[in-house]
Amino acid sequence: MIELKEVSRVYDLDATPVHALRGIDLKVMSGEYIAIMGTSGSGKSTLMHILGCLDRPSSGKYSLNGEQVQNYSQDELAAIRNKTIGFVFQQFNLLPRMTALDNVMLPLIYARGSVRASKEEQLPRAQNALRLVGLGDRMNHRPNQLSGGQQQRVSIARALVNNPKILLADEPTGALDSQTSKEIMTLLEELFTQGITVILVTHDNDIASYARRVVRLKDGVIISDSLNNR
Amino acid sequence: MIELKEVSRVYDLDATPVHALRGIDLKVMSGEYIAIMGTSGSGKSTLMHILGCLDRPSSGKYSLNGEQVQNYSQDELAAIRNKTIGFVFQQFNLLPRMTALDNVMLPLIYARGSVRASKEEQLPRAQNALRLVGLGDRMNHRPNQLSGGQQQRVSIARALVNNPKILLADEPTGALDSQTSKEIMTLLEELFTQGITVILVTHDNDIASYARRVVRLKDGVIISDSLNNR
Ligand SMILES: Nc1ncnc2c1ncn2[C@@H]1O[C@H](COP(=O)(O)OP(=O)(O)OP(=O)(O)O)[C@@H](O)[C@H]1O
Ligand SMILES: Nc1ncnc2c1ncn2[C@@H]1O[C@H](COP(=O)(O)OP(=O)(O)OP(=O)(O)O)[C@@H](O)[C@H]1O
Ligand SMILES: [Mg+2]
Ligand SMILES: [Mg+2]
Repeated sequence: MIELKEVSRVYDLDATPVHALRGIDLKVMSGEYIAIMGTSGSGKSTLMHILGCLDRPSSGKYSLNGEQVQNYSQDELAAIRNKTIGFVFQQFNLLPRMTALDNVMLPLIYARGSVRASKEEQLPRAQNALRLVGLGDRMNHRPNQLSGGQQQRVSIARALVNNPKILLADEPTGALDSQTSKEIMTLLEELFTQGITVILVTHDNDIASYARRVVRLKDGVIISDSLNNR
Repeated sequence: MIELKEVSRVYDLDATPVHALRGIDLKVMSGEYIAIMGTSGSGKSTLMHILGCLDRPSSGKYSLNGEQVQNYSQDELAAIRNKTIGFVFQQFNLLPRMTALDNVMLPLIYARGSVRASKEEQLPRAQNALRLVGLGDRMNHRPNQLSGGQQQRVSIARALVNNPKILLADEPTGALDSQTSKEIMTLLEELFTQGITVILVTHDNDIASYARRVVRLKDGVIISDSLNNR
């Protein structure tokens, strides 16, 4: 359902281009659970942004559920994202002037078509998502009134609220203590059991061990891709 | 050299006040190496901001090198910070429109008195700090042209550039893979050997094991404070 073929991404920065991804081949079946690992700067977030239709490759092909999306317009990509993909950003990307609840409501408000929840359904859905990540008592706090790990969890709740078929999570437990991390990983395991495709970036081996397959990046290249011996 | 007595911090948020810290007693001698741990939302960053003179307690006393700073003005606190303290923020707090190098130059430009480096010294110092954290080839990138772990390392370089006597690091390896984490922890170990007081927040037991003493927070209270059996 996800296939990257010879995908490269070059950032053109003044004189020195940065080859963030080089000739990536990656196939992901529906319902898989994959951990992406690699050193700082190896290209993990760049890969996640392309997978999440937030960025286009410089070259190569991206086939998502049968559609060749590498040349889609911004609007076409936005439609796919809203309908199919939940994205947890490495740096959360919360809107600073809105409360946790408002931030989680946004994807519900923007949804179109069959994914869209009715007006009466939207608020309870957002509230439930926040309770699921342990923030039932923080709904009216704005991001700067939340701890780092609480902001991260708002970002996770927001990614789940449209019931996406693909969850892309860039270091979803980076700011969490081990107890709270376990709660989040139990939630992701539950989603995986329901058939959702889960792709997460982590630098933590304990977190990676929850996945069924591990892909390792180094300098923009996949250096290994194998099943997790759990 | 650092002494908190009965320090509390309450955030007044509409109806429900949040008691982020409650009656904290903490003594830190010059040259100690301490890890602060605890669950998400337990008060670690709040404690670090008070220690770093970025915030005042709601009640209680803070004695820093013999001065009672809990009632100092913003300017007086800023002067202490610039002269004595290096702070690595949990969310980096880099200025988005400046390059990595400009960000690291800022504390050098703002330094006053004996800490201040001469104009010719400032640029090489900033460049060295960036090389120390492995970013010699990323000096002219702006934050959104850097990976998460690279931004974190710019924040670390910036905290070190005025040769502070106290380094406060709020999850300094949260966005780093294990290899890069080791490099940063080796750097912190080196600073500790030079006599700098190091206080770091981490939720990672491997990182905490580098410290000589571990303080654990839960719901704004210190629940344990003991030497690390290394
Ligand atoms: N400005 C604020 N207004 C209201 N509540 C706040 C504010 N800042 C923090 N809080 C609350 O205070 C508590 C402690 O926050 P703090 O950032 O110190 O936690 P932490 O231990 O650093 O957590 P984490 O590990 O997630 O970073 C949290 O429950 C948070 O919601
Ligand atoms: N907009 C940009 N312009 C130039 N270079 C960029 C840009 N964005 C990222 N880079 C560079 O591309 C490389 C890959 O970045 P990416 O964010 O994908 O790394 P990462 O594997 O997610 O790292 P981390 O583990 O630190 O988050 C890095 O070396 C980074 O400096
Ligand atoms: Mg990244
Ligand atoms: Mg914190």
